[in-house]
Amino acid sequence: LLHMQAINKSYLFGKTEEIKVLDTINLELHRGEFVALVGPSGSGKTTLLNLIGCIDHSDSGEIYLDGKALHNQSEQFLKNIRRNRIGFIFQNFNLIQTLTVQENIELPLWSMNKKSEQEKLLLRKQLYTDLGIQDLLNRFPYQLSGGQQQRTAIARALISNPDIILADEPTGNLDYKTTQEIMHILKKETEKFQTSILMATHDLSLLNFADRALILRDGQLVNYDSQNSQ
Amino acid sequence: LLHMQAINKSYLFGKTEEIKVLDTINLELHRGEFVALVGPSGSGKTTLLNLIGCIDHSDSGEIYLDGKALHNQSEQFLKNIRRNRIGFIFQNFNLIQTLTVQENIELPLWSMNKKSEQEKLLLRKQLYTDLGIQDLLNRFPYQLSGGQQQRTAIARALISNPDIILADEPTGNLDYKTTQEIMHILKKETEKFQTSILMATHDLSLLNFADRALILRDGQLVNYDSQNSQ
Ligand SMILES: Nc1ncnc2c1ncn2[C@@H]1O[C@H](COP(=O)(O)OP(=O)(O)OP(=O)(O)O)[C@@H](O)[C@H]1O
Ligand SMILES: Nc1ncnc2c1ncn2[C@@H]1O[C@H](COP(=O)(O)OP(=O)(O)OP(=O)(O)O)[C@@H](O)[C@H]1O
Ligand SMILES: [Mg+2]
Ligand SMILES: [Mg+2]
Repeated sequence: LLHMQAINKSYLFGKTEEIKVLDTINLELHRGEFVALVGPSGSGKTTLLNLIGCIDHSDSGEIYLDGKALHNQSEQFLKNIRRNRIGFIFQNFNLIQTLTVQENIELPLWSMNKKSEQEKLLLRKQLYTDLGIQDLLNRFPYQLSGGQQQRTAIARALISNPDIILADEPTGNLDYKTTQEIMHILKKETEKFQTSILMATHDLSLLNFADRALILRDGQLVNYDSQNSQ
Repeated sequence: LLHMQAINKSYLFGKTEEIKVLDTINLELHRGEFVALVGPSGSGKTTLLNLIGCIDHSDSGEIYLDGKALHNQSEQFLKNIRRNRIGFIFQNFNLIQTLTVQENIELPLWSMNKKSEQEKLLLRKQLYTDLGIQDLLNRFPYQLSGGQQQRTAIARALISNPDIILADEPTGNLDYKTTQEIMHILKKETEKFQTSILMATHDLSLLNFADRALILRDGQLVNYDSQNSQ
């Protein structure tokens, strides 16, 4: 489903300093697969997810989604991909402060035609209850706790039933019980809809929910061999 | 050092709905004590910290800091307490986007006289290195990873050597190794400077660093008896 080939990304500071964040990254993500991405703080996990989510550009290398190239595409093309095929759970939530919880969550549906919007809403009525936010729908983000904001961000990523969910530390502000519930909801997505999930996390206990894990270290991606390490 | 008596806090929605977040809370925090505050997402941890940090008002009840009453004080009085005696690590970091990392961290020192500012800066030169942010001092918050922003927020809370540190989920965006380092830095504060720390967290493994823990559930605070539970 997703294929990244020799992806490089650096940040430049002035004329002298270059920080190579991603160094010749190769990654494959298959339909219905749940992959965890771990690595130290500052190792490049968010940067990598942003490239796949089409909200940033690599310096070189190729990205293919369903065989179609994402690199070197127009902003309009990438915008379409972002809206229709990818659900992004941001590390800092990125909720719109002037919209209610419900409006925030249903925002991805505004760009779709009426018929599919109705179908997806029916499929997702359960989602608000599963995430424990059914009583918060008319509130604004500033009226929510950190974890409630995070759950709102998760609902928004799931509502359009995307092909790929990019989850950037989706449980960092949640207690143990809620974290387990979120993980089961995500796992159900892969089983029920063949959604692919790439999840950056610092919580190593969540690796149990993933099919496999990748480690990002010094700009390079390696497979985490859980069978050997345990 | 800190004494909260019969503290109540509710949020009102329209004329009909009242959510009682904190219900007759009594809390004591002694000099040099490291107390953990745990509870489900939405249980009121941030609300409680905001009351102690003088950035919110309770509906009723009393708060005493070093014997002086904080409830029913003027905004000017509370502002002084906030600046000089309390260091706050916010759940969402609250970094100023238009200031560099170094400017953000040293902001609490601007309101102090020149002599004590110099003394504290010498004491804190070590802090940047301990937190691994010494190479990031000239960057802006948007140029940092989530965990780097969190570490910047931690440095800012420590730099003025406050009497009380309120830490709202200070390690939610950090990997295991960095989390351990932060915990040791916080523990050193209590031992070296008799700083008191109240830390809200979802990571139960961090309770090992605390002297004792409190559980917030259904608006009420109870002691967590770790000796009995283990
Ligand atoms: N806009 C930017 N300009 C310059 N450097 C940046 C920018 N964004 C990120 N960086 C740097 O790129 C590196 C990787 O950042 P990234 O946010 O991808 O890390 P991360 O693995 O998500 O970390 P964390 O676990 O702390 O969230 C960091 O060193 C960061 O400081
Ligand atoms: N400004 C506000 N107006 C209305 N309700 C609010 C407001 N701020 C917080 N709340 C509600 O108060 C309750 C407690 O919120 P609080 O942020 O203190 O929880 P928390 O324990 O810090 O949660 P988390 O672990 O998710 O950060 C939540 O139900 C939240 O929705
Ligand atoms: Mg990140
Ligand atoms: Mg909170």
